[in-house]
Amino acid sequence: ENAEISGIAFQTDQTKVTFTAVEDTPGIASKILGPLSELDMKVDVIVQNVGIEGKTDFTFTIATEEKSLLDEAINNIQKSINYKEVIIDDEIAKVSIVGVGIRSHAGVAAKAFQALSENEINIGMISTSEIKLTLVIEKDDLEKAVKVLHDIFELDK
Amino acid sequence: ENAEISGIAFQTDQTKVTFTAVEDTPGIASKILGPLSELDMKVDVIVQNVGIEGKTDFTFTIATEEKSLLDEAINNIQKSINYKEVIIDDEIAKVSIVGVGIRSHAGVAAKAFQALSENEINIGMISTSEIKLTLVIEKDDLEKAVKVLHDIFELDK
Ligand SMILES: C[C@@H](O)[C@H](N)C(=O)O
Ligand SMILES: C[C@@H](O)[C@H](N)C(=O)O
Repeated sequence: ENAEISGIAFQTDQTKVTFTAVEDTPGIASKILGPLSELDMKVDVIVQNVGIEGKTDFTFTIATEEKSLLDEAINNIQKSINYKEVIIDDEIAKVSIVGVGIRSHAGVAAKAFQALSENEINIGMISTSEIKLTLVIEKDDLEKAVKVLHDIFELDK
Repeated sequence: ENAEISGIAFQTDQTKVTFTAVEDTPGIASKILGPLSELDMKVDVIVQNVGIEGKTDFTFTIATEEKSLLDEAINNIQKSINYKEVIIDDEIAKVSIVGVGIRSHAGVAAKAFQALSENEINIGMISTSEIKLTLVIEKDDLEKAVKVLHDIFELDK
């Protein structure tokens, strides 16, 4: 493919928070981000997939150093939305494959996903933009994931 | 907040495809993207949220002009993975809020989500990167969404 991969970026200082089975109706996203913003929390990844039977899951990552603010944030959020449960996970790492032309290059994603799967690394979350394919994986898999991705995209040559 | 919003980008020529209840185990993402890549399909957004009880949904968007390749792609994919159903939706629009400093600025997301909710625009999918907040909404809501976002981020001044 013609995509130019410029590098593999990663972070291990994040915690992911998932509200499961929120209503897929206008206002819910706002009622989650509002309280986070009011507490000045550093939100990085926000991922929400399509609603199924009127419900969806809503996940965001925050800086782990701000984890102490989560109780208050969740307390505020639960006053205005329904959800099944909140899952908090600080054992994650964010890995991003950065380049130009990643959009419309299913080949880059296919290559990255194949390399990770061959190394038994589970992909927890996927979020893409034109220049970046962002994956959330388990922290313990990070070192291997970065090496594997460097190898298949030939970034050390 | 200090985020600089440079603009609102949008596209209406995409179709979203969701495989529901795929197994959240290594190899599944690869078995979906592989066939898409082999058919040279233009994949743009890929969104996958966390697994719940070992299952998750996997969504990607393609150029609607390539919709005719979908039957073959799904045919190939279903040979190697289990899923509950495939949902195909070409009545979507992708809207992106582009800027610097969007990451760590829950305020930008909060502001965007509130403006959309006040206008009864449902947010179908969310995918973020440091410089871009990407939303998938219904095509019929696009014109209003772009206007609303331009207004609240004061982009016409
Ligand atoms: C789930 C959430 O994004 C909802 N669809 C909203 O528009 O706020
Ligand atoms: C769902 C899918 O991403 C799976 N977790 C994988 O690693 O391939």
